[in-house]
Order: sequence, then C-alpha cells, then structure tokens
Amino acid sequence: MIRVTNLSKIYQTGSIEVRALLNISLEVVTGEFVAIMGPSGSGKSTLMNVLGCLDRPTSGCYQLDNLAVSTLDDKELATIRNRKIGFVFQTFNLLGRTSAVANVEVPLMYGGVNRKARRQRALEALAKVGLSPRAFHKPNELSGGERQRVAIARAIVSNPAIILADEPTGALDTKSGTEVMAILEGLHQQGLTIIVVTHDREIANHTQRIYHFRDGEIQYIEEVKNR
Amino acid sequence: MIRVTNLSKIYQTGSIEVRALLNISLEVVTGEFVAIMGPSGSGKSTLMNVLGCLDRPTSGCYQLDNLAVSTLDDKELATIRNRKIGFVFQTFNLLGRTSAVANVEVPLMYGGVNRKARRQRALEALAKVGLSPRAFHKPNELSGGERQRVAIARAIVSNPAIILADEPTGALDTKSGTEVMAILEGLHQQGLTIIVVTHDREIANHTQRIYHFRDGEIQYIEEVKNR
Ligand SMILES: Nc1ncnc2c1ncn2[C@@H]1O[C@H](COP(=O)(O)OP(=O)(O)OP(=O)(O)O)[C@@H](O)[C@H]1O
Ligand SMILES: Nc1ncnc2c1ncn2[C@@H]1O[C@H](COP(=O)(O)OP(=O)(O)OP(=O)(O)O)[C@@H](O)[C@H]1O
Ligand SMILES: [Mg+2]
Ligand SMILES: [Mg+2]
Repeated sequence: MIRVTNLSKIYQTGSIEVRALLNISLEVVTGEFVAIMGPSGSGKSTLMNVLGCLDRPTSGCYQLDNLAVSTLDDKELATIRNRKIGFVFQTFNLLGRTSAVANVEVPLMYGGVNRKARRQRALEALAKVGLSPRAFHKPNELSGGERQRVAIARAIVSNPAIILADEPTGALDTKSGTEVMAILEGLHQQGLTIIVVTHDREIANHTQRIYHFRDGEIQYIEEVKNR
Repeated sequence: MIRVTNLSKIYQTGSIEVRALLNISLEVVTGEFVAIMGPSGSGKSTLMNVLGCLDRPTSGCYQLDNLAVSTLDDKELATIRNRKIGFVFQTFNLLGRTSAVANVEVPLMYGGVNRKARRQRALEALAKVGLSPRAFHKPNELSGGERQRVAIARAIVSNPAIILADEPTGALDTKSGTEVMAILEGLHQQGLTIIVVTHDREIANHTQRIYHFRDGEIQYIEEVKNR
C-alpha cells in the first residue's frame, strides 16, 4: 500500500522557491482505484513522480508496502520502480528512435524476460489498446493519441502491482478514452492498485475516491458514489 | 482564406502505406472560427500540418489567400508560415533549453522586432495565459498545462492572421481551458481566422462550424447553433 506523511517538494530556481507540494498526507490501500484532480500547476505530477520513485521529496515520508522509500539509494529505488510500478507519463516520454513495440518491451527487460516472450507480450499489450496496425511505427510516425496509447501499453505490459497514470486520456477522443478506462478497470478487478491524475470528471467517476489538489495541498477528499 | 481541394496525404513506411488524408476538400473564409473533431488517428494533425505549411500533401491543392502553396519552395513556405500563421502544436514542441519567455519570443525574431520590444510582447502574451510567475522557467520546470499555455502564448504573440491550434486545451483543467477559449474568441472578434482541433465538445461549441473526420476523410460538416 501507499502511505505519504507530511510530504513536501520545493523547487529552487535561482533565488526563487516554488512550493510544488506542501505537507501532503494520504493513504491508498492495496487494490484501491483513486483519482487526483486539480488546477494546472497544483502539484499533481510532482506527487506522481515521488510516488513513482522518479523524484525525491524535499521533506516528509513515503512508504511503499511498509518500505521507507526515502531511505533507499538510487539503485534500490530503480529496482522498486521497475518491479512494482507501471507509469503513464503526462508527456508520454517514449524513446524517439525505436518502434512502438520496442518501446513497450522496455519494462520487460528488467524482469529478465527472453526476447521472443518480450515481443509477444508487447504485441499483446498494443493489441489491448487497439494499436496492432501501428506496432512498428516510430513515435514521430504516430498521432498524439496513438503515442499516448503506446505509453499506456508500456505501463501495463509487465503486470505491475501499481499503476500510476498521469492524465492517461488527455490526448484521446471519447471512445478511445472509454476503452482505456475499461482496461484500467479490468486491471483493478485483477487486484492492481491504480492512481490516475485527470482533468476529466467522467474519468474520475470510475474511481473510488478523488483527492482534490490546489496550490500544492489536498483541499478535500471526495468519496465517489453512484459508480 | 483557406481552400483545400482534393487533398491527400499518404505515408510510406517501408512497404506499408498509411492513407492519413483521402481527398479532403474544405473552405474557411477569412475571419471564421471552425473546429475539427474525430477519433484518434483520423488525420486531424496531418491536415493541420499541411495547413500550417509544415508538411506537403501527396496530391491535391492548398490555396492560402489565393496563393497556391503547393507551388512554393521551402524558403517561401517558411516565410508564409512565419508571417501569417500562429501554430499551437499537439505536443507543444518547445525548445527545451530556453526559458518560457525566450520560447514565446521566437516568432517575433522573423518580424525583425527589436530585443526590448520582443521581451515586452512575450511577457504580455504570457500574462494573457496566466503564466507571469513562470516566465523564466524552462519547459522541464513547468507542469504539462503550463507548457501548453506557453505554446499558446507563442502562437498569439506575433498577431498572426491565422491561428491553427491542435488540441490547445488537452492538458488543461476546465478553468484554464475556458480561459484559453476566451483568448481565442477575443482574437476571433479582432478578425483572426481560427481553426482548432479538439476532442472536447465543449470547446467545439464555441466555434461556427465543425468538420467531423474519420479515417482520413470528412464524414460530415456540422453548423454550430445556439452559440
Ligand atoms: N510519419 C508518419 N508515417 C506513417 N504514418 C503516420 C505518420 N504520421 C502519422 N501517421 C499515421 O497517420 C494517421 C493520422 O495521424 P494524425 O496525427 O493526423 O491523427 P490525429 O487525427 O491527429 O490523431 P490524434 O487525435 O490521436 O492526435 C495515424 O494513424 C498515424 O499513425
Ligand atoms: N523542476 C522544476 N523547477 C521549478 N518549478 C517546477 C519544476 N517542476 C514543476 N515546477 C512547478 O511546480 C508546480 C507544480 O507542477 P506539477 O507538474 O506538479 O503541476 P500539475 O498539477 O501536474 O499541473 P498540470 O495539470 O498542468 O499538469 C508548477 O507550478 C510548476 O511550474
Ligand atoms: Mg501535470
Ligand atoms: Mg493529432
């Protein structure tokens, strides 16, 4: 499970301080499906980067399954990240010079999966997001929504315990967005813990609880009814 | 005005042909505000790139203010692009190593605007999109929505005759998205021609006409009522 206590993140740009997160505390129990909403610049991606072990907080504590993440060195952090977490980045972050399928295979390389099996699993993940005809295109040969779906396929291919999705439907039309949510709900039913950042109320309505952010703080927590 | 006649764009990836646009014909009169909607991969960005003189069609004709764009060489194309068109890219396309304000200044360098005036106008454009406190941040020091707003500021700073906005609110919360549409509507009232690609019906409702795309073709054209 995920437990954050008094977490802060302050960026220093020259003499200017940006307080991206201010004393954040929250708890997500294993198997829950929650959402994070809030205005542009309110700290959502910053929190996701800390939860995804991609960034360290300035102060406060992050426990992942009772492991105090803040005490780990970079190598241990990378191991946790690659084994437990599937991350959909807000800006996709695909490798520009390799095909969609090669991009999706990347998380499987840490798990020591052999070459033939990696290719097969990556193709299956791409099929799930409707991208089989585009498997061998490079990112600059894909539409915006197609790149986003490659990023989603990459996040789910290794069957991680936790999925952190930072605005996974931002570049998608309604139909594709609904299909992506169906994939996430299917994974949730298999027992995965899922945290999704979204600007779309429709998307948030698929979850159990919504954290509303404002200016680096949690303004209020909403239990989702009528799901 | 913008007139496209029998426009096609076919991508060749090895032996595979992707028909991104198939015999597209449309006309946008000077001063109109129109939208393009359609599923992921239906050809919207491809059309925008042709309209923005960033890409050439495989066949067909594109006339911009009675100038046959297809007959121009790359240098002439670049001149038209820099003088007449402000472009908001779906993936922002900011220069990673320079600040937000320097990014916004770029279109003004083609117009021979002096250094002091460039800085002032760029800061005004950033103020319009609510980003004054972030003017000196680099793109990787900005949130997703902030980067999108820098891209919008850059598209409007040189007061171009035409604005092509490819999903300008995709990374924005509802409030920021509404503010961006207010900016575009203000420019429209000043006489600018605006074409916006969007997945959001709310956004499209602000325009006069919507082109619905599917599989590289215009499926139908909708006149927007009750604006
Ligand atoms: N350079 C390229 N080479 C091959 N195929 C390409 C290339 N660029 C785009 N495509 C394909 O052309 C089709 C149309 O792409 P386009 O970017 O116009 O879609 P779109 O309507 O903007 O989609 P989205 O809503 O996802 O942004 C897509 O299926 C894409 O895979
Ligand atoms: N490396 C950095 N240095 C300085 N400031 C930063 C840095 N990264 C982010 N920020 C600032 O921290 C604030 C929070 O950023 P964050 O990316 O978490 O916002 P967000 O809630 O994800 O916004 P959006 O909805 O626009 O994606 C923003 O105002 C941003 O300008
Ligand atoms: Mg963000
Ligand atoms: Mg597109």
